[in-house]
Amino acid sequence: MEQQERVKARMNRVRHKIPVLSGKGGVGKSMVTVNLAIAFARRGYRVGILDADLNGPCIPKMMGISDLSFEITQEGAIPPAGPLNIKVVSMDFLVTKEENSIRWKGPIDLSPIWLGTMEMSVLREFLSDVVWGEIDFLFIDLPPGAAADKPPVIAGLIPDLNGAVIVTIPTEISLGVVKRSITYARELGMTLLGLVENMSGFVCPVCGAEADLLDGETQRIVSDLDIPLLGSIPFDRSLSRSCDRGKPLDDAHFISRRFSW
Amino acid sequence: MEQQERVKARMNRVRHKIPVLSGKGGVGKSMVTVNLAIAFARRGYRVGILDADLNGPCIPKMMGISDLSFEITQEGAIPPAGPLNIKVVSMDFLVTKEENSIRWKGPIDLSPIWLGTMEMSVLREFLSDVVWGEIDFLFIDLPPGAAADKPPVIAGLIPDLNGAVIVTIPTEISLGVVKRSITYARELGMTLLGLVENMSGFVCPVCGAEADLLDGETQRIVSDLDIPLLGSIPFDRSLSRSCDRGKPLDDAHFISRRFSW
Ligand SMILES: Nc1ncnc2c1ncn2[C@@H]1O[C@H](COP(=O)(O)OP(=O)(O)O)[C@@H](O)[C@H]1O
Ligand SMILES: Nc1ncnc2c1ncn2[C@@H]1O[C@H](COP(=O)(O)OP(=O)(O)O)[C@@H](O)[C@H]1O
Ligand SMILES: [Zn+2]
Repeated sequence: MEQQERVKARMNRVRHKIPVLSGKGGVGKSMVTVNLAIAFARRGYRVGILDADLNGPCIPKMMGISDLSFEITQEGAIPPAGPLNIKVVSMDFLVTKEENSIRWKGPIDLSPIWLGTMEMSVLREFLSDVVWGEIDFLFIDLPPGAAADKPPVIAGLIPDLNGAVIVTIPTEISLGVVKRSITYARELGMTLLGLVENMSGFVCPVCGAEADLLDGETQRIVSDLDIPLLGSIPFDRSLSRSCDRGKPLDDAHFISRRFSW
Repeated sequence: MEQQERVKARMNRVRHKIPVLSGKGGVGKSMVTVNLAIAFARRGYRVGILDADLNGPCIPKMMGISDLSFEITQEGAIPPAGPLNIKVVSMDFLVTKEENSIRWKGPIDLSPIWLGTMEMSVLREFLSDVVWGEIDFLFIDLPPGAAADKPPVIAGLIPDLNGAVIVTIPTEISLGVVKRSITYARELGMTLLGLVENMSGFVCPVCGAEADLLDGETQRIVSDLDIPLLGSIPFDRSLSRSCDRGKPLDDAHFISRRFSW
C-alpha cells in the first residue's frame, strides 16, 4: 500500500485530531498538550499524543515514560503508553539518551536542508506505520513557529484536522507572534478552537496573594481576533515539578480543573 | 570579491564575537542578548547585535527600533542604531509588518528545505554586505535549538568566534536540553563563557519575599559540566515591560547591575 494510503487508513480510526501550536517556543505548549490529554483521558476517552516537535521532543519526559520505546511487530510499531493508558509517539524514543539527537555528518551548510527532509520523512512514518488503534482524541504537539516553516507543513500531512489550540504567555512580544500565527492558520483553512493563556499570574507561597506576572493584554487579542479564551493557567511550582518528574497533577488540584473544558 | 572574502574583511573589524544560545525557546535568550549589549555599551564599548533567529526575530522590538530599516549605499547596507548607538541587524527589518514573515508559495512539503536554504543565504548576506564598521563587541542571538540544526551551522558561518553565553531557566526539562547543547558546542570546538540562569525567583509585589519559582538545580549543572554561572535573573515585571516597550531598564535598576560582568 502506498504510504499516503496507509496514513489515511490509520487516521480513519482517530475521531478527533487536535493540533496544539504556539508562535514562540517556551510558552508552555508541551505542558498544555500533556495536561489536555490527561484531562480527556480522566473522562474516559481513548487518547493519544503525537510529539511532532522533533528538535525539542519532551512529551515522553513529561509523561514519565522517556525510558520506554516502540515495540516493532508485523502490524507496525506499537507506541508506549503513559498514565491513564495515553499512547505517546515521539522522536525522543528513537534517539539514545547520550547523544539524544541525530547528528548530521555531511557538509555543515547542507545540515538545515537534510534536517528539513529527514523530519518530514520521520513524521510520515509516525503517521503511516504506527499502530494507533481506535482513538477518540489525538493531540498533536507541533513545533513552535509561525508562518512559512514547519507547523503548517506538518499539519498538512495529517488528513481532516479538527480545531487547533494556540498557547501564549501575556507579553506583547509573544502576543504579537501569536496574532501572526492565528492569521496564517486561518489562511491555511485551519479552524481554531481557542487560546490558552499560560503564566497568567503567580500565587505567592508566603502571603497567598495572586499577583500579575506580565502586562500583556490577552483580552484585547481575544476580542480583536474573535477567538475564544479557553483558560488561563498561573505560574505554579507544582506544575513545573509535575512536568519535570513526569507525574500528572492530582485530579483535585486547582490547575487540573482549568483543563477540563 | 568572493562573498567569503567579504565576510572575512567585514568581520576583521569586529574585536569580539559572542554567540548567545539556548537549547529551548522562550527561556529569555533575546532578553539576555539585549541587556548584555546595553551593559557593554554603557561602559563605552562600540556594540552590535546580529539577530540570527530568523523565525522569531524580536531584537528590533526589544530595542524600540522595529520601525527603522537598513540604508542601502554603494558601500553596503548601513544598519539602524538603537539606544546607546547599538547597531542592530535583523530579518525583522526586511519583512513588512502585515505579512511579517516570508511566505513559501511552492509545493508545501518543500517549504522546510526552501526555508533552510534561504535562511543561510540571508545570514551570509548579513555578514558580507552589512557595513558594520569598527565594533568592540558583536552579540549574536542564535536561534533556539541544540544539536544538528541551525545554531552550529550559523556559528560556522562566522570566523573566529569568542566564548558563547548559554541561557536557561531552572527546570529539569530545560536544564536537560542545555546539558546536550553544552556537550555538542564543546564537540564543535566552541569555547563557552558561561551560563545565565533566568527566571530564578520572583519578588512578591505585596510582601516583598523572593520566592523560588522553579525547582531545577542549576548549581548541579554548573559543577557537573564545569561551566561558570555568569548570573541569575529573577522574574520581574519591569523587565518584561522594558522588552515589550523597547526601553532599556535604568542603569541603577537592580537587574541592570546583574548584567555588568
Ligand atoms: N504555568 C506554569 N507554571 C510553572 N512552570 C511552567 C508553566 N508552564 C510551563 N512551565 C515550565 O516551563 C518549561 C517550558 O514549558 P514547555 O511546555 O516545554 O514549553 P514549550 O513546549 O512551549 O516549549 C517547562 O519546564 C515547564 O515545566
Ligand atoms: N526574567 C524575566 N522577567 C520577566 N519577563 C521575562 C524575563 N525573561 C524573559 N521575559 C519575557 O519572556 C518573553 C520571552 O523572552 P525572550 O527573550 O524572547 O526568550 P527567547 O529569546 O529565549 O525565546 C519575552 O516577552 C520577555 O519579555
Ligand atoms: Zn507575598
